[in-house]
Order: sequence, then structure tokens, then C-alpha cells
Amino acid sequence: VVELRGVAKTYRMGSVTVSALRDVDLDVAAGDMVAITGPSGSGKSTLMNIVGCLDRPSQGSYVLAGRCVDGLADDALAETRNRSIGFVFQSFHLLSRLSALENVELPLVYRGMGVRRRRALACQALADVGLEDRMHHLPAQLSGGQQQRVAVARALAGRPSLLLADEPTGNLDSRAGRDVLALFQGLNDEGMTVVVVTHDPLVARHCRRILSVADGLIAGCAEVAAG
Amino acid sequence: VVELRGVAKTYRMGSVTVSALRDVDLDVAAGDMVAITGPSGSGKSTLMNIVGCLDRPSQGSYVLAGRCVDGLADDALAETRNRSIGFVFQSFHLLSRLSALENVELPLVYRGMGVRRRRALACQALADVGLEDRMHHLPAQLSGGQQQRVAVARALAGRPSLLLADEPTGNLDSRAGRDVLALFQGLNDEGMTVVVVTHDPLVARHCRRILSVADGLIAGCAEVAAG
Ligand SMILES: Nc1ncnc2c1ncn2[C@@H]1O[C@H](COP(=O)(O)OP(=O)(O)OP(=O)(O)O)[C@@H](O)[C@H]1O
Ligand SMILES: Nc1ncnc2c1ncn2[C@@H]1O[C@H](COP(=O)(O)OP(=O)(O)OP(=O)(O)O)[C@@H](O)[C@H]1O
Ligand SMILES: [Mg+2]
Ligand SMILES: [Mg+2]
Repeated sequence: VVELRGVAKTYRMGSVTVSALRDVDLDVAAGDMVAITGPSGSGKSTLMNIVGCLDRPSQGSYVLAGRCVDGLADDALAETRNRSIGFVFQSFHLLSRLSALENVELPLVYRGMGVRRRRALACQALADVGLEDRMHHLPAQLSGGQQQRVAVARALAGRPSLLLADEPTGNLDSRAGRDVLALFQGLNDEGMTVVVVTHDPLVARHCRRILSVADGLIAGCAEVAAG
Repeated sequence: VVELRGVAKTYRMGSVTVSALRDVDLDVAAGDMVAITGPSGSGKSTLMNIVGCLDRPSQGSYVLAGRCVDGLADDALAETRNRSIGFVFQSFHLLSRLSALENVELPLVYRGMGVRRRRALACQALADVGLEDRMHHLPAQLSGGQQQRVAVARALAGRPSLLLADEPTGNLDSRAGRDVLALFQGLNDEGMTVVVVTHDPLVARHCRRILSVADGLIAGCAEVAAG
């Protein structure tokens, strides 16, 4: 599903160049469940934004489900993203004037889904994360962990084939974190490909492989023993 | 230092009333180091916002360092806050048009501190959290964990007598999280009163007391064995 070759990402700030990613090769097969770990500032979110077609690499190539995406025009890139990728942002990025329910419905609106079906899927996704009694709250009327769970529901509502989650349990207590993880595992068992950035060893242990990122490179890859 | 009696906080949304806090008594002595834990949505941030003079209780009384604050006018409340409280918000609340250094300097500007001294304190605080080479980055040019560390530096730069930190390590890997905790402990040893909301048992274990919040009430209090 995901094939990165020699991907780099550099930012220029005046005379200084920051290399967020240096030379990354990454393969994720359909149905895989992969964890990405690494120190703060090592390049994990930059990598996820490129895999999620939210940002373009400075160098290298990216093939997603057999299609080369690094050369696509902006609207074709957005179309690919909306059709097949669900994304949980590290900083949630909820729209402040929309309720929890409307935020979860939004990706389904972009896909042109009918009102009745989109409302049913969004309600179900919010119930899956334990927020059936907070659907009409605005983000400012939710706790940090509740906002994070709305972001998770938004990524899952449209049943994407690829789920990219950037620290999806960072603001959750261990109980709520386990519930989100169980949700991801259930969807992975049904065939969804899942990539999770996490600092939580408990989350990483539930994946098949753990990739560790350091200083813009994939420094290591460990298979997790089954069971 | 902090004395809450019978504090409640309710939000009215149309015909629905949400009780974020029900009936909270809380005492924090000078030089204490207290952890607050509890499920997502249980009322932790609401409690911290009231203790930090950022929000007012719907009922009950609050005495801070011998002064009754629940009746103070807005600017007197802000003056009390700026002089003696450092706050790390759960969602950082960095100003997007200011650099990391300018964000850290801002509370010192409000206090009327001179440019040279405030610049020196802000640089030191960013170095304390390992961000000396990211001082001129805007928040959008920093990773999630780096933004969180800027928020920690901003709370500490002015050496407040009371530090309130709401999930200060939620976006940090275990190494960076330990560094922030060590910083708090060092300041607590020097006499700073510290209250930390956390889901991380490692952080809670380093405090003297752990208060657990559930459904808007303080459900339990455990002393942590020394050593
Ligand atoms: N403005 C508001 N209007 C209505 N309800 C609110 C508002 N702000 C917060 N709440 C509700 O109050 C409750 C307590 O929120 P609070 O932010 O204190 O939780 P928390 O313990 O910090 O949770 P988390 O661990 O997820 O950050 C939540 O159920 C939330 O939905
Ligand atoms: N727009 C930008 N301009 C300059 N540098 C940037 C920019 N965006 C990110 N960086 C830098 O790129 C590096 C990688 O950032 P990234 O967000 O990928 O880290 P991360 O591994 O996700 O960290 P965390 O665990 O803290 O979220 C960081 O050192 C960051 O400062
Ligand atoms: Mg990140
Ligand atoms: Mg909170």
C-alpha cells in the first residue's frame, strides 16, 4: 500500500536548513499494523504528513496503492486522500465553530455522501469512542481527551482503507487509551491498514512491527512477537 | 497556599446542565508537590483553571495565599495570576505569530520586566527544556512535543511560587518526559509549590500526594511513600 523511497524533507529558515527527514525508505503492506516511535522532534509527524498526502517530500518518491503521488497536482492529491485515508492529527485540528458531530461528518461531506447516511455513520463513530452524550458540544466545550476522541471518530467514520494516527492516546487516561486501541485492532482485523505514532509502549506492543525514528531516519525495525 | 471549599462548576447548554465539578474541597500547602489523575472528562482541567484564576467557580470559595479570590474583579484576578502562578495549558495555547522565545517572554512583559533581564530568563528557560536551537521557530515550525516544552518553559521563566501543569508530558517521549519531571522536582526542592495533572503513573509517583478525580468530585487521596 505505502512505498517510500529516499524521502527527505527540509525546511529553509533564512540561512538555516532544518532536515526533518533525511533519507527514508518505508514499506507498509495492506492489512499491516505498524507503530512509529522516537524522540520528540525526530521526524515522526513529518513522515506521517507525507504518507497522509498532507505534505510533499523535498526529495524521493512515494507510491500509494500502486500510484505515484509525489507528482500529483493538489486537487488530485486531496481526492486520493479523502477517498482512502483517515488521519488523526497530533493537535486534533477540530473546527471550532462546528459541533463534535459536524466535525466527524465533515470528511463525509467532502465525499458527497447523503445527509441521512453521513449522520448515521458519524453518530456511530462518536458512540464507538464513548461520546454519545457530547455530540452537540463545540470543541471548546469538551475536555482535551474528549477532543482527541472526536478526532479519532472523524478519522474512522468513513471506514478508510488506511488509518494514520499521530499520538492518538496522548491525552487519554489508560482506560480510554485501551478502548481506542481496541477499536483500531478490531478495524485492523477487518483488513484496515493502520500506522500509529506513539510514545506509549503499551500501544506499540499491540502492533506487528515497531519502527523507531531518530534524527530524520528510520533507525530500527522490530517485529513484535505474536500473542 | 490553595484552599478550595465546596467549589462547583456548571455549564448550561440550552436545557442541559453539565456539572464539570460538583463539590470540591482542596488544600495545597506551600512547597507541596501534588498529582491529579482521573478519567477523561472527569473535571481535572476545570479544577486547574479555577485554581489558576483563569475561570471562576459557579459556587464555593477559593482562598489563594490568604486572599479570597472568588470575589475579585477581572483585572485584580489577572494581576494575582501573573504575579505568582505559572500555568502549562493542556493544549499549549502558544501565540502563533510569536517565536518560541517571544512566547516564553510574554508573561514577563506583562510583569513589566526590562528587555535584557527578560531575554536572559527566557533563553535560560528554553535551554532548560532542551530547545536552545529552536528559539526563533514559530509554533507551526515546531513538533508537538517541542511546542509542549515551549509551554513548560513559558510557565517557569518567571520563577512563579505556584506551578500548575495540565498534562505537561502528554506529547513527550519517556526521555523528554523524565527531563521535564526532573525540572519540576528541582524547582519543588527549592520551594516552588507544584500541582500536576497527569495520566502517566511515572509522573504521579514522583509527587507527594495523588488526588484522583471522578465525575466532578475528588474521589480519593493517596500519600506516596517516600524514596
Ligand atoms: N464550556 C463547556 N460547556 C459544557 N461542558 C463543558 C464545557 N467545558 C467542559 N465541559 C465538560 O466538563 C467536563 C470536564 O471537563 P475537563 O476539561 O475538566 O475534563 P478533564 O478531566 O480535564 O479531561 P481530559 O483528561 O480529557 O483532559 C467534561 O465532561 C466536558 O465535556
Ligand atoms: N515548518 C518547519 N520549519 C522548520 N522546522 C520544522 C518545521 N516543521 C517541523 N520542523 C522541525 O522538524 C523536526 C521534526 O518535526 P516532527 O514534527 O516531525 O517531530 P516529531 O517526531 O513528530 O516530534 P514530537 O514527538 O515532538 O511530536 C523538528 O525538529 C521540528 O523543529
Ligand atoms: Mg509529532
Ligand atoms: Mg483536561
